[in-house]
Amino acid sequence: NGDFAVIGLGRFGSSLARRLVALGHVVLGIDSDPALVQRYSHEISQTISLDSTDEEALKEADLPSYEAVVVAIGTEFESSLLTTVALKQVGVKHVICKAATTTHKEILLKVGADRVILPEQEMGTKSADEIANPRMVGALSLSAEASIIEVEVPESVVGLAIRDLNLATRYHLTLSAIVRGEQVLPNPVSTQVLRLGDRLLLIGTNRELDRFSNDI
Amino acid sequence: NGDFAVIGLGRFGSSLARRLVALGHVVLGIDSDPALVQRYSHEISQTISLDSTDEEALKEADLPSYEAVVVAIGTEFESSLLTTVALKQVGVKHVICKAATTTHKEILLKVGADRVILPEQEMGTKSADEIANPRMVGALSLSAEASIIEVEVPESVVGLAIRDLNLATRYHLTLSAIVRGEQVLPNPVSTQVLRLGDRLLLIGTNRELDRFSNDI
Ligand SMILES: Nc1ncnc2c1ncn2[C@@H]1O[C@H](COP(=O)(O)OP(=O)(O)OP(=O)(O)O)[C@@H](O)[C@H]1O
Ligand SMILES: Nc1ncnc2c1ncn2[C@@H]1O[C@H](COP(=O)(O)OP(=O)(O)OP(=O)(O)O)[C@@H](O)[C@H]1O
Repeated sequence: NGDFAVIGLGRFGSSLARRLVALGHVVLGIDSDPALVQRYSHEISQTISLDSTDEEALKEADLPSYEAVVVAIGTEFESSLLTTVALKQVGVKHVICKAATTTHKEILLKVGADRVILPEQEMGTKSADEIANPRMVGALSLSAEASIIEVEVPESVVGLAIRDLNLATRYHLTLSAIVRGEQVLPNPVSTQVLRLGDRLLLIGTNRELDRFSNDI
Repeated sequence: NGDFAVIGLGRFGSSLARRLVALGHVVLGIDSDPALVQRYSHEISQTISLDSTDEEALKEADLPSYEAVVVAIGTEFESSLLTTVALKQVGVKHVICKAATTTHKEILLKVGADRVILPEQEMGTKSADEIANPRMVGALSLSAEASIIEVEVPESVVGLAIRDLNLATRYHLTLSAIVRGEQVLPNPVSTQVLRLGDRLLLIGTNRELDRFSNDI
């Protein structure tokens, strides 16, 4: 159960830090703004106010002992860049940065960031998927061509049995489970009748999943 | 296959618009900045420059004919608020907004936004899940207590057969599929031997999924 450090307690950094704490991890929150350090002092395991571009201050925080350090500084690119370089120089094993644009991301990767996240662009793409297909409540990409999706049954199939959907014969899809309210029914029998509100967990190629979603 | 309109072609709005176009939808991109309208004119089906707080200009764009309209204006809250109110007033069926804070989100929902996204906060939370559990390459929440996760097999189980993992007996987990490179093997037989790089698609309670992830 690793310890993590998050530098920059803006909207991205503070949400990330809180979630890590909720998942049971010890988190060190760092920000040069004492007001933010104060605000999160009760929600994050430990918080300190320091300027991450100050190599001496960074050394005192013993950051190489953390499983990973997140650089959650977005608008001030130079600070983000200098901090990333300093972290790699003192030997932090895993550095994750947020960035505002793909150009900033490329630069951070070049100077040693292990991973760079573009929150606005990535949420834009993810939101488009949800907006385009509102009945698709979830999707996981498994390969370039296949996914598993969670899709709400439309009223048109309520009362039908699973076998009436011809999932395997017509669409080459596998039904992994039915989600019914708070219950999950894995590998349901083909005679199982679908109810309003049911969600189907389907595995198949993206092409066939799309075709199925459009057909129903 | 619905048409969508996106107001605000910043990082969030432009990524969202491009993704909708990639998914095969017709998209109208709107921004008051002509430079952005120009920049995306080749990537988005149709682009126009107008001020979305101008009700007359909004009426001319015939926005109620779109399946949904996205208000992707973040930093200028008043513009986002006025635009949302205007859109609902002219009868747009579905309005999706981005917002900077939970307070802004609550206000937008009160004035009629159907859905409000907080990109930085939501990506912070999502990134924390990925950082905390790097071997967990994907997860879909199915209910309050259950999920389906995609987890890479650690070297310790390579060469073992599925039945040696005691997924059902020890963890009450269902193995929906093995993902091997670009191949997906649904409902694999219990004698299937695990290889390096394999990913397991497992359904179960979050508690048991966690326990399993920690045990391996
Ligand atoms: N050199 C630094 N050392 C420590 N903290 C810093 C430094 N530079 C910026 N910060 C902090 O990082 C936080 C996030 O920075 P900033 O607001 O520039 O990024 P942002 O990407 O706009 O934030 P958000 O995550 O809210 O979108 C701020 O709270 C700021 O005080
Ligand atoms: N009244 C308006 N009418 C049309 N477009 C507008 C209006 N107000 C702002 N915009 C546009 O919306 C876009 C996004 O706005 P802004 O940059 O304030 O938000 P942001 O949340 O910081 O953006 P990003 O999505 O990059 O994070 C800008 O390109 C801006 O020109």
